[in-house]
Amino acid sequence: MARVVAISNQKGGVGKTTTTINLAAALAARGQRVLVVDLDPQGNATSGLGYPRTEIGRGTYDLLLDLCDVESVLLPTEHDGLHVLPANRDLVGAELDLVDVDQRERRLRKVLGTVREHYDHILVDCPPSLGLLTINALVASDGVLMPLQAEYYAMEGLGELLRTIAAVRKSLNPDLQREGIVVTMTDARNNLCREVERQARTLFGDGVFQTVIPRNVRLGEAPSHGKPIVQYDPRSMGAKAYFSLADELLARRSGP
Amino acid sequence: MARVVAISNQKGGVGKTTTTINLAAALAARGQRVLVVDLDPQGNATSGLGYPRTEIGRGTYDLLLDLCDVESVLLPTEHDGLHVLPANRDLVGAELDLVDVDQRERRLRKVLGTVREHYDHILVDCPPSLGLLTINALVASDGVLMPLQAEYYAMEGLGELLRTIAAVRKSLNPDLQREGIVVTMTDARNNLCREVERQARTLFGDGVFQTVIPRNVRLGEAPSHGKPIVQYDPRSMGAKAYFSLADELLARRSGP
Ligand SMILES: Nc1ncnc2c1ncn2[C@@H]1O[C@H](COP(=O)(O)OP(=O)(O)OP(=O)(O)O)[C@@H](O)[C@H]1O
Ligand SMILES: Nc1ncnc2c1ncn2[C@@H]1O[C@H](COP(=O)(O)OP(=O)(O)OP(=O)(O)O)[C@@H](O)[C@H]1O
Ligand SMILES: [Mg+2]
Ligand SMILES: [Mg+2]
Repeated sequence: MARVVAISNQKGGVGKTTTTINLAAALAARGQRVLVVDLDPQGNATSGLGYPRTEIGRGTYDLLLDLCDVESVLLPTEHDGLHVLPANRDLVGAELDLVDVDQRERRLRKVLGTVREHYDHILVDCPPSLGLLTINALVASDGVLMPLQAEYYAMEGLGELLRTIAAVRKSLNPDLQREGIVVTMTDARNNLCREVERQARTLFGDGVFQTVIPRNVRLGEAPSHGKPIVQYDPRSMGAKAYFSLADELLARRSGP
Repeated sequence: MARVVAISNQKGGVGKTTTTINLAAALAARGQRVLVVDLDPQGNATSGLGYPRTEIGRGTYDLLLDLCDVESVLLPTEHDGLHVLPANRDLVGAELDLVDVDQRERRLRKVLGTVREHYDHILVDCPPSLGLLTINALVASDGVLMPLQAEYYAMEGLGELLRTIAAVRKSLNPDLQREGIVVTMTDARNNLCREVERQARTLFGDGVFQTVIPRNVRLGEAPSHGKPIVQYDPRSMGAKAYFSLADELLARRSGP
């Protein structure tokens, strides 16, 4: 039975999509069965896994509005054991179209209930907001993984995100836990980066993964080839970091 | 009479807030009267101009829902000639609260109509989405300035943004023009950055500002001091770039 994890942070550009794709591929390379769900209207997880936006017919929009079943949306990837539920263009209108739908916050949870048994992990890439799409992801999830860019504005937004998680746990999904915070795009030579990481570890202790993701040019290049870093350049610092994150996540799960 | 410009791109983390704050401060340093409107629930433009989130009472949320007038929200900054309409926490709920409001897309336009005569420029910082807050900004604006991060995913999203601008021009604001695209966080030594800039200039020609904003550590540091770069470190590459952008914008306005 899969554990569902939402990759979320309303701050933009902090590495949500990059973490979703590369953690998923690293877990698949470790023999796990993984499903990526693209819940961001931008569709970056979809194109980063090799499917240009123009090639997508049915997508997560259709699943949320109950217009078709999961089998007709599910796509394989070049990586064995890694599948994706792609985003289609209609997703831009999902939040308004869902406003009058019954149980609008539980739509994704219902969809994923039909496929959880086929995977070990389901990773949901969220848009940079705390609207109805992100709420759907939090209600459907067991845990929330929060990429934290090593920058000033990123720390500012963390409080709002934690409040939202607590609110969802209280009213809609009592099992929702924090999977952890992962520091991204960090540069060990930069004071500000070191300061953000230090502050996060002081405030959240073990709530922050030991693994940090360094800023690495190859991570920025991989999406233009439609490949995760573990396929594009498996010896890069970026690939090593995401393998380490996958191993740490697996160790925490089977922990003491 | 002020020209209103929305700083918008639904892709997250591309430099919208950094461009809003620093272009505004550079214009003010050139003797222009400037108003920054923070329409992003994250409130980064507000804190980047020196007002911590916790200090904000009434904000743009109250203006959109017609709960008070502009005078009771308007704040000065350390920079002469630069004022700000701050974001308050309630803004997180604005898009849902506006759904049933009459003329919901024109709320900001109505608000700014009462202050335009006091400024030369009004810059509206938008959230990373194409929802009702961004639509309000586009309906209220004369032009749209689009920060384009020199990265692969950023190019992908540009088409959707241009389609949205065209749709708003057709149905809600016939005067809406493209102010231009400004390439941000670029590194001349990086192939991907050069490639994104080359593609943008090929596709959009003069629609792309000559000025590019380099990746510059000081730009990332300035917000933690609550100051625009032109105050925090006026001799930095970041400050020079935003002065150059301000000068280019002014030259285009009074152009041939
Ligand atoms: N560790 C890294 N090193 C270098 N570049 C990175 C790294 N992580 C992400 N990037 C690049 O930074 C940009 C932002 O990352 P990404 O798109 O994953 O963030 P996001 O949080 O998903 O953004 P959004 O809020 O728009 O969904 C992308 O262009 C990506 O390729
Ligand atoms: N030219 C630059 N050089 C270095 N750092 C930069 C530059 N421009 C922006 N930054 C930093 O990159 C991060 C993203 O920039 P910013 O917050 O302005 O983007 P945004 O588009 O407003 O993000 P959001 O989509 O969350 O609103 C911030 O931490 C900012 O300090
Ligand atoms: Mg993303
Ligand atoms: Mg911003």
